[in-house]
Amino acid sequence: EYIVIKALENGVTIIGLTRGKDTKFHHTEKLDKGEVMVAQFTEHTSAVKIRGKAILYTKHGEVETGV
Amino acid sequence: EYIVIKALENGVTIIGLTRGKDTKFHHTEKLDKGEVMVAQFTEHTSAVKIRGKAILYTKHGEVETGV
Amino acid sequence: EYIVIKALENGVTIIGLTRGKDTKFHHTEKLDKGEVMVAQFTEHTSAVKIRGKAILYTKHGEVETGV
Amino acid sequence: EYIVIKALENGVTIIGLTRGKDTKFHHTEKLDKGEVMVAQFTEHTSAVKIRGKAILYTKHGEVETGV
Amino acid sequence: EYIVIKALENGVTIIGLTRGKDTKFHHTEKLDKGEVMVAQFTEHTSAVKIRGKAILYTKHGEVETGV
Amino acid sequence: EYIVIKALENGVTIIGLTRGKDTKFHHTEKLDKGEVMVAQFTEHTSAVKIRGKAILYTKHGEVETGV
Amino acid sequence: EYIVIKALENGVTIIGLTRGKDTKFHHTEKLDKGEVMVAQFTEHTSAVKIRGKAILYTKHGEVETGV
Amino acid sequence: EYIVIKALENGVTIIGLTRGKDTKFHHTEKLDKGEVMVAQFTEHTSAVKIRGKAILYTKHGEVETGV
Amino acid sequence: EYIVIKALENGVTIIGLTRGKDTKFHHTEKLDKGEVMVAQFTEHTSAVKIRGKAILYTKHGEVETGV
Amino acid sequence: EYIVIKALENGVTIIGLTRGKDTKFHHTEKLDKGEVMVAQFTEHTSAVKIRGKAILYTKHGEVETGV
Amino acid sequence: EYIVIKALENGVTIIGLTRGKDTKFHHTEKLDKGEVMVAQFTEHTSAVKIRGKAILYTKHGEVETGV
Ligand SMILES: N[C@@H](Cc1c[nH]c2ccccc12)C(=O)O
Ligand SMILES: N[C@@H](Cc1c[nH]c2ccccc12)C(=O)O
Ligand SMILES: N[C@@H](Cc1c[nH]c2ccccc12)C(=O)O
Ligand SMILES: N[C@@H](Cc1c[nH]c2ccccc12)C(=O)O
Ligand SMILES: N[C@@H](Cc1c[nH]c2ccccc12)C(=O)O
Ligand SMILES: N[C@@H](Cc1c[nH]c2ccccc12)C(=O)O
Ligand SMILES: N[C@@H](Cc1c[nH]c2ccccc12)C(=O)O
Ligand SMILES: N[C@@H](Cc1c[nH]c2ccccc12)C(=O)O
Ligand SMILES: N[C@@H](Cc1c[nH]c2ccccc12)C(=O)O
Ligand SMILES: N[C@@H](Cc1c[nH]c2ccccc12)C(=O)O
Ligand SMILES: N[C@@H](Cc1c[nH]c2ccccc12)C(=O)O
Repeated sequence: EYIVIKALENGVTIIGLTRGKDTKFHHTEKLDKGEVMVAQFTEHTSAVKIRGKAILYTKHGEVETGV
Repeated sequence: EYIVIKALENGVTIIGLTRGKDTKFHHTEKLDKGEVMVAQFTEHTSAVKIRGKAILYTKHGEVETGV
Repeated sequence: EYIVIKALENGVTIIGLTRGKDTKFHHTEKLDKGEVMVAQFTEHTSAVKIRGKAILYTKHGEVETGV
Repeated sequence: EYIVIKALENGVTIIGLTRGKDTKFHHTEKLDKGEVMVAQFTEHTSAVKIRGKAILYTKHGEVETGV
Repeated sequence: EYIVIKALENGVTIIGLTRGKDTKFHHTEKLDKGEVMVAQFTEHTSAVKIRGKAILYTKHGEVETGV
Repeated sequence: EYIVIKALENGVTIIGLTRGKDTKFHHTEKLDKGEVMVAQFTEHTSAVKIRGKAILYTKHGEVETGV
Repeated sequence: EYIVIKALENGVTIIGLTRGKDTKFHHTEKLDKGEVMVAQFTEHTSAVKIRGKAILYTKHGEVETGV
Repeated sequence: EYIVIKALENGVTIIGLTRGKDTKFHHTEKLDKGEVMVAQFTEHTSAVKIRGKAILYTKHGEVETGV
Repeated sequence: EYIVIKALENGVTIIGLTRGKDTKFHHTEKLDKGEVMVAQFTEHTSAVKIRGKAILYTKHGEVETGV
Repeated sequence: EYIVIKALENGVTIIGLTRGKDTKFHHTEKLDKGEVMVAQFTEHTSAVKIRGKAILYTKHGEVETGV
Repeated sequence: EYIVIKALENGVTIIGLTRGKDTKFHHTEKLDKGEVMVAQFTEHTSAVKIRGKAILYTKHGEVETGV
């Protein structure tokens, strides 16, 4: 399973939340306008948080973030 | 399996309920308007509760929460 | 497998029934109007009972409860 | 695999039949009008019997019971 | 895999045939009009026979029995 | 995998052929008009033969037998 | 995986070819007009040959044999 | 996985090629007009060659051979 | 997984490339016009090269080769 | 699972991010206009970042990057 | 999983990139106009790069390369 995020402005942040008992931020990836990240769920990442204006592509459809 | 939550107002809360004999709140993630969380079901999370105005995207379709 | 329940009034109850030889209520989650719960079937939960006015989203379609 | 039963009248009964050589009733769940039960097939339940007026949602479609 | 049988008259019988070298009737469940049975194939049941007026719902479609 | 046979006349026979090096008839089930049999392929049954007027429902569609 | 063969004339033959290094005929089943055989691929049968006028139903569609 | 070959003329040959480092012909099955062969890929057969006028049914559609 | 190749002219070659660190030609099968080969990917074949005028049938659609 | 990237200008970069606790850039592949890369998620790559004008093809649809 | 590449001009190159910590070119296959290669992802190949004018067929659709 993976999701796709396309930044529509600079400074979009994609935050990986830890899998397990605790839920912490283990990595924050910054995207500039037009940059795209494709990210899987993994042994270390069981949730993802997105801040800023972007388009998120998932199996449940497309979601505009930041609005 | 994952679900997608897009906050339509500030202070939307996404609560992870523990898997196992007991059902407790193990984590609460706060989202501000426009922020999006993509969250899996995991070894520690077998149910999720959502409070506040948001759109929830699941395999069973989209659900407006908070209304 | 998970189901989605959106409360249409206060005091909607979502009851988890135990898996195994016995069938008991092991947890009751109360939802207020607009709150949504997404719940999996698990090692401890093999049936769920819903009381009150809500919308239940399952792979077999949407069901209005409480009417 | 799970089925969904919505009671259309009080006193709808959902009976779990035992898995194995013998076929007995191991649990009867009573539903009042509007109440809904979502029930899996399990290690202990390999057949389910429904009495009274209800709607049964399965992968083979919707069935009105009690008529 | 499960099948669904809705009795259209009293005295509909659902017969479980044994899995294995021998094929015998191990259980007969009687349904009254309107009653519904949802039954899986199991370790002990590899064939099912239906007598009387009913509707049978399977993955291959709906079949009217008893006519 | 299972098939469904609905007898359109009395005396329809459903024959189970043995799995393995030899191919023999291990069981013959007689159906009267309107009776229905739902039968799986099993450890002991790898082929089925149908004689008489019936409708056979399989994943490859419906087949009228006996004509 | 199984195939379905409906004989359109008497004397249709369904031949099972052996699985393994050698390819021999291990069983021939004769069908009279209207009779139907449903046959799986098995540990002993990795190919099937059909002679005579019949309809063959497979996952790749229906094929008229013998013409 | 299996393929279906229907001979449109006499003398159609279906050749099984060996699985493994070497690629040799391990079996040739001759079909007369109207005869049909249904053949799996197996531990010994990883490729099949068809000569003569026939129709080949596969998951990628129907192919006329010999033209 | 298998692919289907139908030669549209004589001398079409289907080349099997070795699986593993090295990539060599381990087998070349020649097809004359109208001949068809159905070939799997295997323990020894992880890529296939086709030369000459033919039609290639794959899960991604049909491709005319040699043009 | 794989994604496909087609560069629409020179100097498009495809960055592989490491799987595991840490998230670092382990490889950057440069594409010139018209070049295409098809890349899997792997034991070492759990996220991919794309910079520059390109078209990204994923199971969630096509995404224009760099705009 | 496999991809299909059809060369539209001479000198199209299909490059296999190594699976693992390092990403190197382990094999380059040259295609002349009209030649087609069908290539899997394997233990040794986790990414593929294509240079020159060709059509690439993948599960995400067809992509023209080299333009
Ligand atoms: N640490 C949590 C992260 C998480 C996943 N899904 C969630 C839903 C709600 C809250 C937290 C989470 C877990 O692995 O389970
Ligand atoms: N602790 C419970 C949480 C839960 C999951 N699904 C539920 C449905 C109803 C009530 C509680 C639950 C469990 O893992 O089973
Ligand atoms: N304890 C029961 C709960 C149950 C699941 N499905 C049911 C259907 C009917 C009655 C009870 C049930 C079991 O695990 O099997
Ligand atoms: N005890 C039976 C219950 C059952 C399941 N499916 C059936 C069909 C017919 C009769 C009984 C049954 C079994 O596990 O097999
Ligand atoms: N005892 C038989 C029952 C059976 C299943 N499918 C059948 C088809 C035909 C005749 C008998 C059967 C078996 O397990 O195999
Ligand atoms: N004994 C045979 C029965 C059989 C299954 N499919 C067949 C097709 C043709 C002839 C016989 C068969 C076997 O298990 O393989
Ligand atoms: N004995 C052969 C039978 C066979 C299956 N598919 C074939 C295709 C062609 C020729 C022979 C066969 C095998 O198991 O492999
Ligand atoms: N012996 C070869 C046969 C083969 C299968 N697919 C092929 C494609 C091309 C050439 C040969 C083949 C193998 O098992 O791999
Ligand atoms: N020996 C290579 C063959 C190969 C498969 N797919 C490829 C793509 C590109 C280049 C070579 C290949 C391998 O098994 O991996
Ligand atoms: N090292 C991280 C990389 C990653 C994957 N998906 C992510 C989403 C957000 C942030 C980081 C990631 C991991 O394997 O889990
Ligand atoms: N060696 C890398 C190759 C690779 C696969 N997918 C990638 C995406 C981006 C960069 C490199 C790669 C790996 O196996 O993971």
